[in-house]
Amino acid sequence: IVSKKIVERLTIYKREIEKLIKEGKETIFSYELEKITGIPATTIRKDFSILGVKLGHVKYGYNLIYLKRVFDEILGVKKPWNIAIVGIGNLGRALMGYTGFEKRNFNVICGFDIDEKVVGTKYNNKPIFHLNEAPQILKEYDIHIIVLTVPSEVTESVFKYFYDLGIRAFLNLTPVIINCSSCVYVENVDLTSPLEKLTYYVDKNICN
Amino acid sequence: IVSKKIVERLTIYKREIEKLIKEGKETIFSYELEKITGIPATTIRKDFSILGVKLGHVKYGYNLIYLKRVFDEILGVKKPWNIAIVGIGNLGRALMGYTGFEKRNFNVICGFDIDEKVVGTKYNNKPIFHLNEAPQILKEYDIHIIVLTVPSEVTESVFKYFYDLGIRAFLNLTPVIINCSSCVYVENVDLTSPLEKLTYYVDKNICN
Ligand SMILES: NC(=O)c1ccc[n+]([C@@H]2O[C@H](COP(=O)([O-])OP(=O)(O)OC[C@H]3O[C@@H](n4cnc5c(N)ncnc54)[C@H](O)[C@@H]3O)[C@@H](O)[C@H]2O)c1
Ligand SMILES: NC(=O)c1ccc[n+]([C@@H]2O[C@H](COP(=O)([O-])OP(=O)(O)OC[C@H]3O[C@@H](n4cnc5c(N)ncnc54)[C@H](O)[C@@H]3O)[C@@H](O)[C@H]2O)c1
Repeated sequence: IVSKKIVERLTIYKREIEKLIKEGKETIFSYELEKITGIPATTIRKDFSILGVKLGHVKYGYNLIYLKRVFDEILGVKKPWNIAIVGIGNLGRALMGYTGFEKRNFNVICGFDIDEKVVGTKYNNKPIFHLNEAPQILKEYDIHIIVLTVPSEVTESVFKYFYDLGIRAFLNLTPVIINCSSCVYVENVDLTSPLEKLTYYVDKNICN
Repeated sequence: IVSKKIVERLTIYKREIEKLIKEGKETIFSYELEKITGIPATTIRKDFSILGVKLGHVKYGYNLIYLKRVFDEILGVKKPWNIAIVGIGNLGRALMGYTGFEKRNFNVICGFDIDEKVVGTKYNNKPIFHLNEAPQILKEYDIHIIVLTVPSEVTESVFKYFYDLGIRAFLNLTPVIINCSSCVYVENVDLTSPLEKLTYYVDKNICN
């Protein structure tokens, strides 16, 4: 089992490698990956050896298709993962229809909500159940990951409800930081960090 | 002007520092920040010296309030930034109502769309203009950043339209990678990387 920080860097390596493959590149050296990601080449080589990546070819570097295969394997993205979205408002609906998930083997199975106007309907051909139907639906469809797009006031209580039902992985899109015990994994997404990077450049009026 | 990679790390430092301040901590050493972020302490110290941060106190470390003030200054987040959202569908509406932006001095001024049913209405008290009204609206409200939440098919053309109107900073939430020339800054956000981190943990059935 590798540290959380290596997993963090692993998704960065994978994303950049996928971009390079799309651009038609075949190999890469660790110092080139350093230029693209900003992660020191020594850290990259250390990570690769911990992750079990074979040494790169002295003349050509690492083969990109090989790297992607190894990383997909480690990240467990080869298996299809069933996910459910909780809180089918604006953001929840956008995620129910997002094609980016299916392409990476994430199947959005259904949604959960408490609003009578929404429960029992379908969005993008996926059913929306009432929150209190979750116990049997999670088992029936083998759902292991919950995406939270509920109003901030109910984030903690909805998280606890699904934790008690055995869910151990959450993608939290609400602005509330969830206090969690051990044995659960929460990934928080916040759109303001990318915006702050933009303001740095606009503020200094600089080009790339 | 610092490198893109340092700006990338800067937003990570700032986010972690804000969390620590919220938890009531007052100082931090670079080796503690390394444990939290995974960024080597040598890189942290080098970044801090490039960013003009005063050396930490030998016994106590760096003062967190001081660090946040310096980083806010550098990132230009002290000034209010006017932004507009283009494509007021599910995702666009979620962003029009997102409280996380106002808290960090980002003012969502308005939206742009082409759908007659949406143009001329308001969402969360903010007006939605037709795309062809952008030339005068951007100037009138001093808008410097555009958030793209349009369908993938039109990402490139809408990007080009705003680039030609002088916009140099874009937050791209569509799955299309925009080919951009120099002198423009695009931040791409993709929800599948955080999901891939989750699958690593669920797959290995490990606790934090
Ligand atoms: N991370 C980001 O960058 C970002 C961006 C936009 C919005 N958000 C956040 O996403 C969340 C949703 O935003 P929105 O614009 O879609 O809001 P919304 O009000 O349109 O949708 C909320 C939905 O949650 C449902 N709901 C309420 N209580 C519930 C409960 N106990 N169990 C299940 N469902 C429940 C409501 O019925 C509604 O359908 C908010 O917390 C918002 O702050 C985050
Ligand atoms: N980054 C992510 O993780 C993520 C998540 C969900 C959705 N998305 C993406 O966000 C985008 C929007 O998703 P959605 O569910 O809100 O779609 P949607 O169809 O609900 O909304 C699209 C809106 O764009 C408008 N539009 C179409 N052409 C336009 C043009 N030329 N100029 C201005 N407006 C135009 C439409 O009228 C509509 O209001 C899609 O590209 C989707 O793939 C990304």
